[in-house]
Amino acid sequence: EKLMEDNDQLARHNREHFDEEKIVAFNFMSAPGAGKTTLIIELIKALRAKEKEISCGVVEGDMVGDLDTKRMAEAGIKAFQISTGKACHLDASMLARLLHQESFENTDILFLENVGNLVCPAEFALGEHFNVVLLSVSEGDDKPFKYPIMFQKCDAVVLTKCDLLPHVDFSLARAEGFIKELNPRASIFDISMPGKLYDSNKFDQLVSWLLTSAKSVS
Amino acid sequence: EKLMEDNDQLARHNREHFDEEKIVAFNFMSAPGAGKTTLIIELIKALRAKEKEISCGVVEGDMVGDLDTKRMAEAGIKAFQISTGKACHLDASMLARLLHQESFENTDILFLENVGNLVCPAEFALGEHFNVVLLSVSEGDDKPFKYPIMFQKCDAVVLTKCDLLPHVDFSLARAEGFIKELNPRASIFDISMPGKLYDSNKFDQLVSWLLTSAKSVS
Ligand SMILES: Nc1nc2c(ncn2[C@@H]2O[C@H](COP(=O)(O)OP(=O)(O)OP(=O)(O)O)[C@@H](O)[C@H]2O)c(=O)[nH]1
Ligand SMILES: Nc1nc2c(ncn2[C@@H]2O[C@H](COP(=O)(O)OP(=O)(O)OP(=O)(O)O)[C@@H](O)[C@H]2O)c(=O)[nH]1
Ligand SMILES: [Mg+2]
Ligand SMILES: [Mg+2]
Ligand SMILES: [Zn+2]
Ligand SMILES: [Zn+2]
Repeated sequence: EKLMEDNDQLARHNREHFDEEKIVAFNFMSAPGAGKTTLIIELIKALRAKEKEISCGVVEGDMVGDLDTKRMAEAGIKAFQISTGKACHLDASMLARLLHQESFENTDILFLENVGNLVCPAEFALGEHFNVVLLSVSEGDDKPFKYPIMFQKCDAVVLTKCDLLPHVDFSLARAEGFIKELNPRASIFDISMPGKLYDSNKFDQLVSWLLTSAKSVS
Repeated sequence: EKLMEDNDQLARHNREHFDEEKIVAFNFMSAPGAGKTTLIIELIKALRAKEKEISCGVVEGDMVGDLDTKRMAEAGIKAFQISTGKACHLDASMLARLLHQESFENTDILFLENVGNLVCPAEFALGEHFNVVLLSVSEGDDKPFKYPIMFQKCDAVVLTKCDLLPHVDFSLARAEGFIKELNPRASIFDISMPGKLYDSNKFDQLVSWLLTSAKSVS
């Protein structure tokens, strides 16, 4: 379809921008409310603590309002808002327009928070280097099977809100089984936000994965 | 757009079918994993206990597989599977095809479980009498604001998994405030599945709402 061809062309254009400016872009996708905004804020805090020189930026994709951009500002993080209107996903043209309007000089890692939707966003490349999918344990362990496209195309799956495991009937083994069947190369992290009751070293492993992935792009 | 006109025409056609056969149809929509399947099973159990003569049917809309239809069968409920393929929503033509193939004779209440997606399903009328939107408290209290279309068009909003309230930062008042701004006439129910720690009379109120709504269609 012509629409997808145009999108792929613009995605390649965005990637050229990123590579010229030495920016590594991560596309964060999930169903609504899986915890993208919360996780990106915590990751940037951890990255800043680990590597003083690193500079992180955020692009927020939402259909209505700028609630997530405001949450970023409250956490001391500058975020650029893209209003996607009727589209339930970010696409390459929206990002291209922003990249031409704003300056992302000195940004090392750019987090692209996509619209909360477990289907459409997977079909629109943005020019990102890595795709990260979040699945919260409160959604159910069958989602990778029921909504496969997103999980097939990603580099990492983050199982979020694991502090809720005692209160839901989510099996980490079943979810990971579905993910490995679809995408054996994806890294899988089961985490909870710092401060919640859950083994925190997995969060640190995710931070390391992010840094290693970013450094692998040169 | 011609697509939507065709859909609306078929939706009217489906409604004629429903009205001829005295079937009342409820369209259940939500983000993935908000608890549609779990709730429909519990509602049918409660309806059967309350009114012996009532006959309930289920149509399951999914992109991949028939996991929810199998869960219905395990609960002793006959469900018809519609595989929506690449479409992340049920539409009127899919339902029309099913209504012409299968017999829904003697069905009083038909539950249409839509594909898990907080955007597209709201735009495709199916011929249903009532729209019900589920929002689980683990998704966040800002969702009605961020994904308004679905909440604007519905007859009832069910806030699910309220047993998780002590473990998430969800404000019932904030969520209800957003819903009332968008849709003052929607009934709002905060519930948890039977057996979970939460005030159970709201679940009973939802069962009554369902019966009263069904009886109001004559
Ligand atoms: N218990 C628990 N709740 C969490 C955790 N992470 C996020 N949440 C809650 O999950 C809800 C949704 O989080 P968000 O960060 O807004 O999710 P999102 O994916 O950005 O949502 P959208 O952008 O609207 O799609 C909020 O109420 C968060 O407080 C966690 O680790 N544990
Ligand atoms: N704690 C708790 N968990 C619940 C409740 N209701 C449902 N769940 C869990 O939520 C998860 C998702 O439930 P489902 O019924 O599969 O959700 P769904 O909306 O049908 O999901 P899709 O059809 O895939 O969109 C499952 O793990 C359920 O066990 C509840 O009241 N409390
Ligand atoms: Mg967000
Ligand atoms: Mg379901
Ligand atoms: Zn879309
Ligand atoms: Zn759709």
